[in-house]
Amino acid sequence: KLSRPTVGRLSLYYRELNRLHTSGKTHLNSTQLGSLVDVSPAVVRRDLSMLGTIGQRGIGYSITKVIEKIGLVMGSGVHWQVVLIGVGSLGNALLRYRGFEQLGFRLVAAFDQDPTKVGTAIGGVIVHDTELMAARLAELQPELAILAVPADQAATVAATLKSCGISGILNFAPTTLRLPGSCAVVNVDLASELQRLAFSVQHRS
Amino acid sequence: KLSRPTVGRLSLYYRELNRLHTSGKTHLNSTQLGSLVDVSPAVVRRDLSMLGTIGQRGIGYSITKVIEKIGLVMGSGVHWQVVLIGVGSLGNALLRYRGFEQLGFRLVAAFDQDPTKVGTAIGGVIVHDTELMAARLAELQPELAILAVPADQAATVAATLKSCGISGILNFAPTTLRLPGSCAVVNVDLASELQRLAFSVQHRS
Ligand SMILES: NC(=O)c1ccc[n+]([C@@H]2O[C@H](COP(=O)([O-])OP(=O)(O)OC[C@H]3O[C@@H](n4cnc5c(N)ncnc54)[C@H](O)[C@@H]3O)[C@@H](O)[C@H]2O)c1
Ligand SMILES: NC(=O)c1ccc[n+]([C@@H]2O[C@H](COP(=O)([O-])OP(=O)(O)OC[C@H]3O[C@@H](n4cnc5c(N)ncnc54)[C@H](O)[C@@H]3O)[C@@H](O)[C@H]2O)c1
Repeated sequence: KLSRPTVGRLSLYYRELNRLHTSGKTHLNSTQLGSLVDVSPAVVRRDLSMLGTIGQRGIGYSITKVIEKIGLVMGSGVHWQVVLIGVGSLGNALLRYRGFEQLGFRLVAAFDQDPTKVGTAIGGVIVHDTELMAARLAELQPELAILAVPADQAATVAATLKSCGISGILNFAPTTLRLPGSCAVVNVDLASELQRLAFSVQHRS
Repeated sequence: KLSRPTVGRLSLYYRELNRLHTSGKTHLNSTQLGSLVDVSPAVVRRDLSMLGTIGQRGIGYSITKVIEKIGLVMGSGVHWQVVLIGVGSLGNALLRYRGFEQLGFRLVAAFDQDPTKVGTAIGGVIVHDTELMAARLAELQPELAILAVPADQAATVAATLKSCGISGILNFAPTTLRLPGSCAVVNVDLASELQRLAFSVQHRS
């Protein structure tokens, strides 16, 4: 099983390799890849050898081969259907973001409880009433959900999503969601990222 | 020097303790704090003892004392002035977010190169022309900047910010910013968070 930091690095390698591939590059070495993502070449080599990829002396790694290997592990070859709950200012931005689609994540529906938002389309995605969420999810069968509701609503909405068969939730509300059983959760707290930055500014010598 | 995962945990403790403090709670034990942020009680105890805080048997930790200690280490007591560059859909959402202020981060100005956005105010923050950025930054002397510009613009904008004396950059563009010398950088890639979720769904059981 890969650790969380390793998964984070693989996803950054994947992003950079796809960008290089689009620009026509075919090979690169561990120093080049490492410098794109601020990781030492030794760690890059270790990560890629864990996937069964070894660079050739003088040529380096084949970009398409590494993309394929990482894609398999990260599930990027699969097409994931994603719903978004909470179409406020953050939800609006996420619905317009094209970066998810490029990785095989398709936003298929959004939900909100505010009647003025229901029936609108944002970034090409229709906003449905949360009252109809169970019925819609039964039809669409999405695997993943993005949560952009207020912190005091997150746990209730997550419980409903889990009961509707959602397998994973990306939570942006500033509260740590924990769901028992088989639903994976990733919590992202943007304010604590700014705090992490302040910490490293404060402790730079 | 605290490791990155430790700093991440401290910031989550800080968030939860402030929330409990607002609701009138005065003490809690390591099990209670741990379950709020999905961390084992032993790790909570180790983290807090590193800050010189020890719980009292039967009573637990004083919430105000721990908030104070974490605040000192995280620089949350300090008032940080922050500017935001790139007032697109993500920038719009971040300017309206009240979670940064609660931690002592005040958004004091925003910048964009799109003339239709210059002169508007979002979330109470005025959008200035990037042409005037150097002059504005000399006046305001902000410590931190949030970058919400397209990936191909991020490095150039960051170099300008660094030359204007910015001490830290929170980068949302999907590219790993690296700045030599004294400017701290935290890179957040939201698409790779979704990939991390897909990975844990794919590898469950
Ligand atoms: N705006 C940001 O940039 C930002 C940054 C970091 C974190 N967040 C967090 O993301 C979440 C959303 O923030 P926002 O700024 O978009 O807030 P917002 O108030 O603009 O939007 C919240 C939306 O959720 C809807 N909603 C509320 N309860 C709901 C429910 N039970 N079911 C479905 N929809 C519901 C509301 O109708 C509203 O449209 C919050 O938890 C916030 O703390 C936002
Ligand atoms: N929308 C999202 O939810 C989301 C999610 C994850 C990552 N991101 C990333 O955040 C960044 C912003 O995304 P967005 O969706 O808001 O894009 P956007 O196109 O809506 O906004 C970009 C803004 O940056 C401005 N800009 C461009 N170059 C600039 C420069 N040199 N100086 C100042 N301003 C400049 C543009 O005028 C525009 O207003 C992108 O890198 C994107 O990949 C966005």
